[in-house]
Amino acid sequence: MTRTIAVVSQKGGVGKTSLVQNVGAELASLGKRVLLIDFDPQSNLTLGWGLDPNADRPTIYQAMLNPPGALSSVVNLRPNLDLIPANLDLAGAELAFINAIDRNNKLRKVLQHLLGYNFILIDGPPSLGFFTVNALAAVNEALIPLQVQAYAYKALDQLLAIIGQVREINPELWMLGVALTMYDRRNALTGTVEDMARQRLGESVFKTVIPVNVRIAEAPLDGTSVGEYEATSKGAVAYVQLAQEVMERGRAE
Amino acid sequence: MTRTIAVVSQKGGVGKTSLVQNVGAELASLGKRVLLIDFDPQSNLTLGWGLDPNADRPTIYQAMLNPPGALSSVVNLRPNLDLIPANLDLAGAELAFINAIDRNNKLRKVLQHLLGYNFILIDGPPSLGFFTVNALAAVNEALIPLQVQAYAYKALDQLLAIIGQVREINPELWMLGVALTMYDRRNALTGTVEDMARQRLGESVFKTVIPVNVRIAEAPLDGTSVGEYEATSKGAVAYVQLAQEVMERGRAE
Ligand SMILES: Nc1ncnc2c1ncn2[C@@H]1O[C@H](COP(=O)(O)OP(=O)(O)OP(=O)(O)O)[C@@H](O)[C@H]1O
Ligand SMILES: Nc1ncnc2c1ncn2[C@@H]1O[C@H](COP(=O)(O)OP(=O)(O)OP(=O)(O)O)[C@@H](O)[C@H]1O
Ligand SMILES: [Mg+2]
Ligand SMILES: [Mg+2]
Repeated sequence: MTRTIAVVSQKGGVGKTSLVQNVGAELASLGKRVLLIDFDPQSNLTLGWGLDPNADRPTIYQAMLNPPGALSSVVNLRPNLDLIPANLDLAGAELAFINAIDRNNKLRKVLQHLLGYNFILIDGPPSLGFFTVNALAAVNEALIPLQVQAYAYKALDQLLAIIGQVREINPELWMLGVALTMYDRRNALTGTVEDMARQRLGESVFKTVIPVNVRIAEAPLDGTSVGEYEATSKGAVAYVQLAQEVMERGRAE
Repeated sequence: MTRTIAVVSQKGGVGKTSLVQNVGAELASLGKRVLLIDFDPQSNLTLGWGLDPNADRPTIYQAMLNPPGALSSVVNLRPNLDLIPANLDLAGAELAFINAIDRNNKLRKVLQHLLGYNFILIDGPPSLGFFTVNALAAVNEALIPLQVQAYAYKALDQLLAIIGQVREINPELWMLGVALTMYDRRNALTGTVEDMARQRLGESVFKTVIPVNVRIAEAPLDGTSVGEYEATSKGAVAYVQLAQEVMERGRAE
C-alpha cells in the first residue's frame, strides 16, 4: 500500500519544503520508492532539487487538468526518487476549478493514476485555502512541521481544525504527527514551545527534532538534499532519524 | 504627508510581521504618529501585540466593507501607535470582492479615511494574490524583508514583477528598499546571499541588517516589540537603526 503524506502548515517558513525534500531523500536511500509533489506555486521544492520551474515541461497543474496523463509530469531525481514539479501557473488552479463540483478532489484524482510508490509526500504552500485542503483531501496522513516559535505554535489550532473539517470528505485522513523544526537548545524559547507542544499533543509529537543547521539551508543552493550535501551534519543526521520515525509510525495495516 | 508602506514577500517566514511590529514601534517612539495594519488572515501582527484576534471587535475586514467607518477598527496600542487588527474572517475578503470592479482598491479606500498619521505600515501574508496586490495598490512605498537564504532570494524576481504590474494601477508606488533579515555573520550563506542582493539591487538594499536574535522571536510571546522587551538586545538596536534609515530614505517631497 502507498503511504500518502501531506506536509502542511499555513505559517510561513517553518520547514515544510525542507522536510519534504529531506525526508523524501532519506526514505528513497532506504530503498523505498518515493514520489514528491510540489504543490506550492512558489515551487521551492522544484528549485531545491536544482530544476528550473519555468522550463518547458508538464507540472502538477497539467496533471490536475488531465489526471490520466499524470505520469508525464513525473521527473526522476535519484534512484527510487521522483518529483512532480510546480511553477507559478499552479496559482491559477484555484480560480480555474472554483466552480468544479470536485474542486477539493483535484489532487486526489491525480494520485489515483500514480501507482507503484511506497511513499508520496506533498509540499503545501503557507495558506489554509484551496491547496492545503486539496493536499489533505488527497492523502491518508498529515504531517505538521512545527517551528518552535510563538506564531507557528499559535497557528496549530486553526490547522488542526482544518484537518478535522477535511476528514468529512476524506475519512481516511489521519494525523501522522508533528515534527519540531528549527530547534535550538541554546535558547529558552525552544524549550518553552516544545513543552507546550508535548503537553498539548503528547505522543503525536515526534521524538526526533530537526535542529537549526545551516547545511539544511545551504543544500538547496546546490540543488540537493542535506544528506547528499553533507551526510555528517547535524541536519542530515536528524533527517535520517526523522525518516526512520516516519516509517515506524506508519499505521498498522 | 502620510508615508504609506507595504511590507511584502510571498516567501513565508522572512520577517514581515516582525519588521512591521518593530519598525512601527520605533517610529512611534521617535514621535511619529504611526498606524499598523494587519493584512494577513493569520493575524500574527494582532497576536504579536497581545490581542486576541477572535475578540468581538471590528477588524480590517469591517473597514474594507465600510471604509467611511474605518476609524472604528482602530485600536490604540501605545502613545503615537495604533493598530487595525485582523482575524481569520479576512480570508473571506478575496471571494467576497471577486466581482467588484474596485477589487484591487479595497484597502486603498480604507486608507483614504485614516488621516493624521505620519506613517502607515501594512503587514502582508505570504502569497502574491489579492492581499499583496491590494496592499501594494494602497500605498506609495514597498519594503521587502529579504531573509538571507536561497528560497527568499529566488522569490525576488516574481515579487519585483508584481510591484511593476501594480504600478499600472498605482503609478505612485515606489520601491523604498530591501532589508536583509535573519542575518548571521557566522555562516557563509548569509554572505553569499548578501553579495547577490547588493550586486543586483545596489543602493535599494538598506545598510542596516537585522541579525538573527532570539529576543525578536521572544517579544511577541509577551505581546510587545523587541525594543520594549529588551532595548539593549542586538535585535532592538538593529530595529532602531532600520527605523532611522526608513525615515532618512523617505522620498524627497
Ligand atoms: N532546520 C533548519 N535549520 C536552518 N535552516 C533551515 C532549517 N529548515 C529550513 N531552513 C531554511 O529556512 C527557510 C525556511 O524553510 P522552508 O522554505 O523549508 O520552509 P517552508 O515552510 O517550506 O516555507 P514556505 O512557508 O515559504 O513554503 C529556508 O531558507 C530553509 O532553507
Ligand atoms: N531577526 C530575527 N531573529 C530571530 N527570529 C526572528 C527574526 N525575525 C523574525 N523572527 C522569528 O521568525 C519567525 C518568522 O518571522 P515572521 O513571522 O515575522 O515572518 P513573516 O514573514 O511575517 O512570516 P509569514 O510569512 O508566516 O507571515 C517568527 O517566529 C519570528 O518571531
Ligand atoms: Mg515551502
Ligand atoms: Mg507574517
